[in-house]
Amino acid sequence: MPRTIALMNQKGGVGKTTTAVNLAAGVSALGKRTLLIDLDPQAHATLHLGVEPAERGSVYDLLLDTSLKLGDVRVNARENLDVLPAETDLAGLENELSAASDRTRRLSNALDQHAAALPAGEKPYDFVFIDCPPSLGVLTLNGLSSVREVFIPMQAQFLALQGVSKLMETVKLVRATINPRLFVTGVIICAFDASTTHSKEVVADLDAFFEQSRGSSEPWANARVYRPAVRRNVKLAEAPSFGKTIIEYAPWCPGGLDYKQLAQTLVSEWDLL
Amino acid sequence: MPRTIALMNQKGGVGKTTTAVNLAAGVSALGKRTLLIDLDPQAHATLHLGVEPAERGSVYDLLLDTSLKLGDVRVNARENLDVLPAETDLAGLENELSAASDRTRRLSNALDQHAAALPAGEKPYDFVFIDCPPSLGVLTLNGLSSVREVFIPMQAQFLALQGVSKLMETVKLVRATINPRLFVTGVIICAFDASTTHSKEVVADLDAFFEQSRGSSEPWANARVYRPAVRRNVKLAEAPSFGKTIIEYAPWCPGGLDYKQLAQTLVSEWDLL
Ligand SMILES: Nc1ncnc2c1ncn2[C@@H]1O[C@H](COP(=O)(O)OP(=O)(O)OP(=O)(O)O)[C@@H](O)[C@H]1O
Ligand SMILES: Nc1ncnc2c1ncn2[C@@H]1O[C@H](COP(=O)(O)OP(=O)(O)OP(=O)(O)O)[C@@H](O)[C@H]1O
Ligand SMILES: [Mg+2]
Ligand SMILES: [Mg+2]
Repeated sequence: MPRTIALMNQKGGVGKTTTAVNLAAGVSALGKRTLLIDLDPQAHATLHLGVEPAERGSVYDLLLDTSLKLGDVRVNARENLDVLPAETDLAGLENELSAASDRTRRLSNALDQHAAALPAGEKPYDFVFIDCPPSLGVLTLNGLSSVREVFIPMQAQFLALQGVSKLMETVKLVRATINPRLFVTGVIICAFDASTTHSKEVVADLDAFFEQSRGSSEPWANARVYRPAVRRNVKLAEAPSFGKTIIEYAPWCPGGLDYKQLAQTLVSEWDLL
Repeated sequence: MPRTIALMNQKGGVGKTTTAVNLAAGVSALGKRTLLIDLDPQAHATLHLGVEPAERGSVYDLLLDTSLKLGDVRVNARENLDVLPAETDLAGLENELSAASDRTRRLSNALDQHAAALPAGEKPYDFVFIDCPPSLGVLTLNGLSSVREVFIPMQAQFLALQGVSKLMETVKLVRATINPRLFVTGVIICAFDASTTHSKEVVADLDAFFEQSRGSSEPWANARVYRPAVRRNVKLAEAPSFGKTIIEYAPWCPGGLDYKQLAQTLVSEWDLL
């Protein structure tokens, strides 16, 4: 049973890509067969890993052209880590996709098709991570329709709390209309400044919010703030400029240790499922 | 001659609102009559200053209803500082606005109308700051059509460089089609980590980029990276949770001193214009 996870937050610059890339790197380093799907037209996850789209097309060609298969656009990025790369400069992509029938299901159809007819000798993926763009549009909806779990990367700052309820509403709506299996597993705190009271207060606010949802029928009823929070460290901002994950670049730096620990947690949780 | 400035960057979470609010606070504290326009449906600038929209409507009512005047939606936030507040939860706002005639000129029309027929005893504004949403849509285009100057808040990180050329292209396009007076004055570095080589390298990259544009006919031909860079400090993230500007909350903290110094620079430059 693969663990399928969307890294989602409509706010920009909160750590979705850094988290998608480094958790994918972390679990693949632990031997788990992993797929990372870059759904963002900024293609930052693709850039971060130093990969290019395949000859036959990017993830967007897969979404727009139903004759293409997942294997046609898949690129091997690292040991145990495959990527569906995005590409930049695609004006009109969301409009074109919105005009398509089944427009929010294109990605889940491709994933199902792949799982149902695996190439000879290929095993199914253990983990699928989807890096979403900073919006609640048709690309993010494709991501949300294709997974069971939503992880919310965010920073421990007052203004970051403002967008969370809208995000939760979107998950609820998708669960009610498109994907009944969807739920929020947790929040990943990114670029955490451990030295400030403000950060800790924001995390405490989030803990309390999830606490009061326990036992409800909300899709976040069992959600929590993951520990550890990922600490801010310039190495995490430098790594993409070298096309490297933090596991390759500086696994021992504070944020690197945090992502490794989170990856271990994800794998241990998965082993229990 | 008022100095009219749009804080623009389609990337999210880079410091547009923090910069708009604190530069507006800084120049108004120096005695300049200032207007801050919140164009973002997240309404963070409005929230940051602790103000509410007026009885007769928010900035969006001004954009959608041509019978309203600027004075109808304006709220006084501080001494010398007026605001056109935004409001949240406005589904369909951009669609409705896009359907309007003159859809990118609604704000500039309102500003021109106000300047042409000032209420008795009222002086024109010395500074107008516009806080743009993280997108290149019709709201940002209203902002860009209403000002002479574009300031680009951004963080000194590798991935932040990726969006700059697209931003520049948009300014060029607006200058060619809607607003021939538009130019890029400069970049404001936000949440700067003075201790890392990476940050300094990114700033050096930006300096070089502007250097090689000198003497060209590009709208950024005279642009530069403003000094000082605004240093990262938790006080800047805390201030909005108290509805305060950094000038009120912690003017002496590193980022506060930087915004005060930048405000002084903006005023000195203006005095020379
Ligand atoms: N723990 C950290 N320490 C230092 N810098 C970080 C950390 N996490 C992320 N960053 C940096 O912050 C910036 C934003 O992160 P990232 O690109 O992952 O956010 P995002 O949510 O994917 O943004 P977008 O909404 O544009 O897709 C990047 O420059 C990244 O390198
Ligand atoms: N110098 C700084 N030091 C510490 N925190 C900062 C600094 N500047 C901004 N922040 C914090 O970073 C976050 C993002 O800043 P801000 O909201 O100003 O960005 P933005 O570009 O307006 O975002 P959006 O695209 O969502 O409108 C906020 O929580 C803000 O308080
Ligand atoms: Mg991203
Ligand atoms: Mg903002």
